[in-house]
Amino acid sequence: MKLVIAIIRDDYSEVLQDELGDAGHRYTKLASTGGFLRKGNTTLLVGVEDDQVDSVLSVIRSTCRSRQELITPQPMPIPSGLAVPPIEVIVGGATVFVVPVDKFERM
Amino acid sequence: MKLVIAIIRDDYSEVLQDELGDAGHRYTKLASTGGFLRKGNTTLLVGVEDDQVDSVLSVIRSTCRSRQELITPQPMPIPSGLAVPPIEVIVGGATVFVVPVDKFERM
Amino acid sequence: MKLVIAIIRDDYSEVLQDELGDAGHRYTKLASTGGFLRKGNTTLLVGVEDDQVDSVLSVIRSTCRSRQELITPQPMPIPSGLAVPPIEVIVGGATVFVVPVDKFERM
Ligand SMILES: Nc1ncnc2c1ncn2[C@@H]1O[C@@H]2COP(=O)(O)O[C@H]3[C@@H](O)[C@H](n4cnc5c(N)ncnc54)O[C@@H]3COP(=O)(O)O[C@H]2[C@H]1O
Ligand SMILES: Nc1ncnc2c1ncn2[C@@H]1O[C@@H]2COP(=O)(O)O[C@H]3[C@@H](O)[C@H](n4cnc5c(N)ncnc54)O[C@@H]3COP(=O)(O)O[C@H]2[C@H]1O
Ligand SMILES: Nc1ncnc2c1ncn2[C@@H]1O[C@@H]2COP(=O)(O)O[C@H]3[C@@H](O)[C@H](n4cnc5c(N)ncnc54)O[C@@H]3COP(=O)(O)O[C@H]2[C@H]1O
Repeated sequence: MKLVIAIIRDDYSEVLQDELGDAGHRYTKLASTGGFLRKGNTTLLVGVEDDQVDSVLSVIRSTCRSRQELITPQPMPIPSGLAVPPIEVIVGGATVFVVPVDKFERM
Repeated sequence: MKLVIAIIRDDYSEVLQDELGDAGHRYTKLASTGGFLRKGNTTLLVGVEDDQVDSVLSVIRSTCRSRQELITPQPMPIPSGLAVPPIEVIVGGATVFVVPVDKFERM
Repeated sequence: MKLVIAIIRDDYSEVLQDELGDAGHRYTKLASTGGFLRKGNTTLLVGVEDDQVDSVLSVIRSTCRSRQELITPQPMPIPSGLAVPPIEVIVGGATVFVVPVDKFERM
């Protein structure tokens, strides 16, 4: 058993949940916030058998593509009149950690 | 040291927290949402010494019993006039992952 | 790769996030609640290379100092007229778990 912890952009959240459900994977959703952009995002906990980890990763990979965005990083308080040029970041689709599980129980 | 991650129904949340506290276990609560029913539930993080894991599991087991419920799964948008028969699921009391901890520190 | 899970008091949250960002560490923030005081606190997930764990821990250690506080523990419903003496607890700055990661992927 492994616990997949996937942090994804909010706008991928609905479609990823549907895809995971369709593939028969069970999961739990946590509301979270990104450190750099201080914007809301989504953290999913997906507990799966060892041989299902690759299936979960490929569902996430096909659903959450990274793309380039122009972003004004928060929370810089800016004196009015000064325009802060947005910076270009490649915002990923997903950041994924696979963590070992010593014991799993459904009660 | 292990980290017990327990996902429980909201209606078990208060009583489980009291029982864990009474048994001397420290924990942190996260608000979460179930993947299938899209209903709010509770995720508890309980960090314990290795020899206390069984105690935490038995507190959860005795507090969160599974039972059968008739449920209309969300979020199917339904054309009006069409009645969707509820389905019977055995909704568990708790889903529990025990994760190894390499290092623990209270600062 | 390790996942550092740090539970900190809300009043340390902003400064710790700034310090982690300045040190080049990426992280995700989860809103959480303490088990004993039933007060809001902050849980940070910080995924780092193995050789960066000590850097993250020293940033947390220098930002979140423990101190003594007089606290009236919640949620004891108290009959009016009865004054409950506050108790003195040493509320720590941070509770930190370092969890092993089998696989990490940015998609
Ligand atoms: N110091 C920095 N300098 C320049 N650009 C930076 C940066 N920190 C982040 N970015 C960029 O901003 C995007 C959003 O980061 P944020 O921290 O808000 O939101 C993050 C954070 O919530 C989470 N995350 C990423 N790496 C993490 C890690 N190692 N540990 C914990 N959470 C992580 O995943 C979200 C998306 O990350 P992603 O890498 O796809 O996308 C990141 C990255 O492209
Ligand atoms: N594909 C499916 N087909 C038919 N019935 C299904 C189903 N997925 C879930 N159910 C049923 O619905 C209940 C609620 O699931 P939900 O995903 O909303 O809420 C779940 C979810 O938040 C969490 N959970 C369960 N297994 C998980 C896993 N492997 N990984 C992460 N979270 C899990 O624990 C909650 C309670 O789970 P529990 O198993 O006791 O109870 C489940 C199960 O009896
Ligand atoms: N049974 C008890 N008897 C007497 N005093 C007690 C107590 N339980 C907690 N305290 C005191 O109250 C402070 C706040 O605990 P709380 O559970 O609200 O908030 C906790 C909880 O959210 C989290 N935490 C601590 N230990 C944990 C563990 N083993 N597993 C999961 N979360 C933990 O970190 C927060 C701060 O913990 P910290 O130890 O610095 O500070 C604790 C501790 O000094």
